[in-house]
Amino acid sequence: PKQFAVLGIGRFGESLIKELVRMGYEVLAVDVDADLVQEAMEYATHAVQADAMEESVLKSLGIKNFDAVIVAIGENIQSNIFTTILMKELGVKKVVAKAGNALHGKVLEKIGADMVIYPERDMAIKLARTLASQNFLEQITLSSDYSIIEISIPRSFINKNLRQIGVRPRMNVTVLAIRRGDEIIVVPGPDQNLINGDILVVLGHNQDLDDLSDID
Amino acid sequence: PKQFAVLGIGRFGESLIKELVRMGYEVLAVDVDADLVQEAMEYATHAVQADAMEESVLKSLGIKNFDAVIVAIGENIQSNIFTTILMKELGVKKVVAKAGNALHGKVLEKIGADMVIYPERDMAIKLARTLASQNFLEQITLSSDYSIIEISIPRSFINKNLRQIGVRPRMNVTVLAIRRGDEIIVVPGPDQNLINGDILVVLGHNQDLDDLSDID
Ligand SMILES: Nc1ncnc2c1ncn2[C@@H]1O[C@H](COP(=O)(O)OP(=O)(O)OP(=O)(O)O)[C@@H](O)[C@H]1O
Ligand SMILES: Nc1ncnc2c1ncn2[C@@H]1O[C@H](COP(=O)(O)OP(=O)(O)OP(=O)(O)O)[C@@H](O)[C@H]1O
Repeated sequence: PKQFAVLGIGRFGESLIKELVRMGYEVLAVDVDADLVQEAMEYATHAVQADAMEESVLKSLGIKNFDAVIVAIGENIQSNIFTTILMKELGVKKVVAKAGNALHGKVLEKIGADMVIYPERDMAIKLARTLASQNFLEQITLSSDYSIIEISIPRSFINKNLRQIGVRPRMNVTVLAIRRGDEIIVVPGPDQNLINGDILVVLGHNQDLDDLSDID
Repeated sequence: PKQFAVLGIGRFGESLIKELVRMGYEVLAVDVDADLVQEAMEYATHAVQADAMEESVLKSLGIKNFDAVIVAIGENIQSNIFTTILMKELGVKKVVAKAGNALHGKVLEKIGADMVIYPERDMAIKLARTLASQNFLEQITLSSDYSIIEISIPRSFINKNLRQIGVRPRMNVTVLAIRRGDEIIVVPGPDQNLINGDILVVLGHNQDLDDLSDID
């Protein structure tokens, strides 16, 4: 089974450790803060108090044997950057590092992070879209132009079928599925009737999806 | 056009302000930190230095006229909680508050937050799923049992078509779309050939999706 090391037990690090453990993986938690390490002993496979930049400690922990090391150190950007490059130096095959902003993220890419994540930025963008559109529920970004979104049914669609609404020819989007309570209607046909409470799972160009979510 | 107020210009607050402005909305940024307010003047519609718990200041800003107020104060949980309840007291119709953990979130719900978000936790869970499955790229949760996921093409699917692979009859999942470079093939037919590098957008029951992402 895979084993992971999470460096930094902040809110992000703690949730990551707990979810990986819940999924059945072995997780080593590392932090300089003794209290956080003490707490982490309750839910992590192992928890060690250490400075993630201490080469000797990391070597003794066999850090390069982990399937992935996640650098979840936040406010201290210098520690975050130096820890990341050290991981690559020590031969860790997959290093995931958390960036606080775009410039920080560029530095991490250049010094060898295999994956850079922007938790605050990504969630902010997701929230912005939810706030912008009353009926916007969730989304997957397929490419820079295409997405899949979930929207609650516009009132003008209720009790009509897909052909009458003309979703594909007029609005240039594809209804991939309809969520009706706990039921999922997959790849609905043109005669599929829509009812109040339906949630539409739609694929299309971002601009067309924005127009769709403005429909009343 | 809608107007929003973001209280707290941390990494999350800043990204939220920028995205809402990019979408064309008016955004008021508020923080106690003068430097952050100075920076925010460059990208927010308005930026004001203030303590978000100062009732008189908030009233003079006409806080209850905003379509939504987002409490993006982080580390200071007490400020975050007191600011949230104050927003509701002042008649703000929609208050979104950022929670650092589940208990904090429960408090926010009880005191009237219209929406509670957990950016660090949600991103950690998303990352955990990506780390767990080699080819797991993104996912939308449709219901407690069904999801849409993106996976990179299993090697055994390359140069076969959907009928040969038998995705629907054998694996009980539906390929909604194929991402090929910048191209998107929507609702592919049974004769659709798959090639190396394809990314499959698949809908199914969570257990069947897990089985699918284990295929080599
Ligand atoms: N050199 C280091 N070695 C080990 N742990 C460290 C080091 N530097 C910082 N940390 C720890 O990393 C953790 C996360 O950092 P911090 O709280 O600054 O980030 P954050 O981005 O605000 O976190 P989050 O948003 O996940 O709550 C802290 O618990 C801190 O003690
Ligand atoms: N009472 C207050 N009024 C206005 N702003 C406040 C108040 N308390 C804290 N802030 C501001 O909120 C901002 C975000 O808070 P903080 O940095 O503690 O949270 P965070 O969760 O680590 O942020 P992020 O993860 O978004 O970077 C800070 O810039 C801080 O100055």
